[in-house]
Amino acid sequence: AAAAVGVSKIYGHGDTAVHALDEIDASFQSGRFTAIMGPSGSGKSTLMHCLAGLDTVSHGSILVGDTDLSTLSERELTLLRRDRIGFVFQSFNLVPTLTAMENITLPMDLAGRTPDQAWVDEVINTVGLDDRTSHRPNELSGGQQQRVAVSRALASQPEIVFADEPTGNLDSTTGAEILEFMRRAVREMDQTIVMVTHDPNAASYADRVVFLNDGKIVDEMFEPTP
Amino acid sequence: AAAAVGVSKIYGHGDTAVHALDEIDASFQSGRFTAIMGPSGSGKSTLMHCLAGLDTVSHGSILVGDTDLSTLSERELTLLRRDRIGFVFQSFNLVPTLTAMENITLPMDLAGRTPDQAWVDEVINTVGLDDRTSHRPNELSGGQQQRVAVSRALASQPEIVFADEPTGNLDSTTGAEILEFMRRAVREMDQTIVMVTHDPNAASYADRVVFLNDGKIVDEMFEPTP
Ligand SMILES: Nc1ncnc2c1ncn2[C@@H]1O[C@H](COP(=O)(O)OP(=O)(O)OP(=O)(O)O)[C@@H](O)[C@H]1O
Ligand SMILES: Nc1ncnc2c1ncn2[C@@H]1O[C@H](COP(=O)(O)OP(=O)(O)OP(=O)(O)O)[C@@H](O)[C@H]1O
Ligand SMILES: [Mg+2]
Ligand SMILES: [Mg+2]
Repeated sequence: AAAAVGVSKIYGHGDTAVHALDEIDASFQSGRFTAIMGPSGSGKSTLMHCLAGLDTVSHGSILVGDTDLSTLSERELTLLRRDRIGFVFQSFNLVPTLTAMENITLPMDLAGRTPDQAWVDEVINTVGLDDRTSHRPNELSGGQQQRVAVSRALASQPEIVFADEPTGNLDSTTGAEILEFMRRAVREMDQTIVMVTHDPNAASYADRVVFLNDGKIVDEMFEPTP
Repeated sequence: AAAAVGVSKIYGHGDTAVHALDEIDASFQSGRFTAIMGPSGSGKSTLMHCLAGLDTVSHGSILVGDTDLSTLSERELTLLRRDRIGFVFQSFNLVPTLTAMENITLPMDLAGRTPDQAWVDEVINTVGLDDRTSHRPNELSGGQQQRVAVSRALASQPEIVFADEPTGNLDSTTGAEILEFMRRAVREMDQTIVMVTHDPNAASYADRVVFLNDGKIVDEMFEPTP
């Protein structure tokens, strides 16, 4: 579903250059749940942002489906992100003036698509936000905001969901419900999910775990157990 | 060091009123490391913000040391927060235009106090930010931003540190280093720390754990083990 081919991402120049990504080759299979783990600062969010076309690479290529992102215009890239990709940001990135429900359906509203309301309601119910949908982000707890961000990415059933630490602000019960829901979406609806996590228990829900360190892939594991 | 006496915090009115805190009695002993746990939405951040004078209560009193916060003017409250309290926010709240180092020393700079540079350097070294101090927040990873927020609260050695989920964005190794450092500050320097966490392993570093549910204290545990 997505791949990084010889990808490097370098900030700055000369002695102070930061190699956030260092010649990464990584592929993420359709209909699979892949986890990405690694120390803080190892390049996980950078990799996710490059894969989703939110950031450019310094070297190498990014493929989403058969599309090489470097062949797209700004406009085409915006459409790809809106129509084919769901992204759960590490810092949520909710629209402060919209309610939880409006935030959740925003990508579809922008695309002029009608939400599958039954599915949207199932997502909201599963993450436990039923009685919070008309609240705005500043009236929600940190974990509730995170659940709005997760719901937004899942509600439109995009080709691929990138989730950057989707359970970091959640108690274990709520987190488990979301992880279980994501795994069901992968198994039963062929959803493709790529999830960054620091939590080995969260990674155990995935089919495969890729390990990053200092901008490089250093290991991978299939059928992980916590 | 701090206490909530008969504290309620109610948002809205009538049928749609949200009792974020419901007649809470809680005290947090000086020189101790207390953890607060509970489900997402149970009132942990609300309790912390009320204890630190960042938010008002609907009923009851908040005491910091011997000071009843309701007796303070806006000006006195601002000074108390600046001089006696350190706060690690769940959403970090860093100043985007300042570097990591400037963010870390900001409370002391505002107070016109000279930082204990050896201590500040020890904090920065322990959390692993040595080579990131001149970067601004948008040039830092999520976990690095969290570590700047943690450092800011610890650097001024305030009377009491409130930390709202300080390790949520960190890998287990980095998180353990910060928790160990906090425990050392409590043991060796009599620092008072109140920490919200979803992670039972993080809570195990504390001397006592208080459990919240639906805005009430429902349980507590001394000398927790994970
Ligand atoms: N302005 C507001 N209006 C209405 N409800 C609010 C408002 N602010 C907070 N709440 C509600 O108060 C409750 C407690 O919120 P709080 O942020 O204290 O939870 P928390 O325990 O910190 O959760 P988390 O673990 O998700 O961070 C939540 O259900 C939240 O939706
Ligand atoms: N604009 C920038 N300029 C310089 N360095 C940067 C910039 N943006 C990111 N970095 C650095 O790139 C590295 C990788 O960042 P990234 O956000 O991908 O890490 P991460 O693995 O997601 O970490 P975390 O687990 O803490 O979220 C970090 O060391 C960060 O400081
Ligand atoms: Mg990150
Ligand atoms: Mg909270």
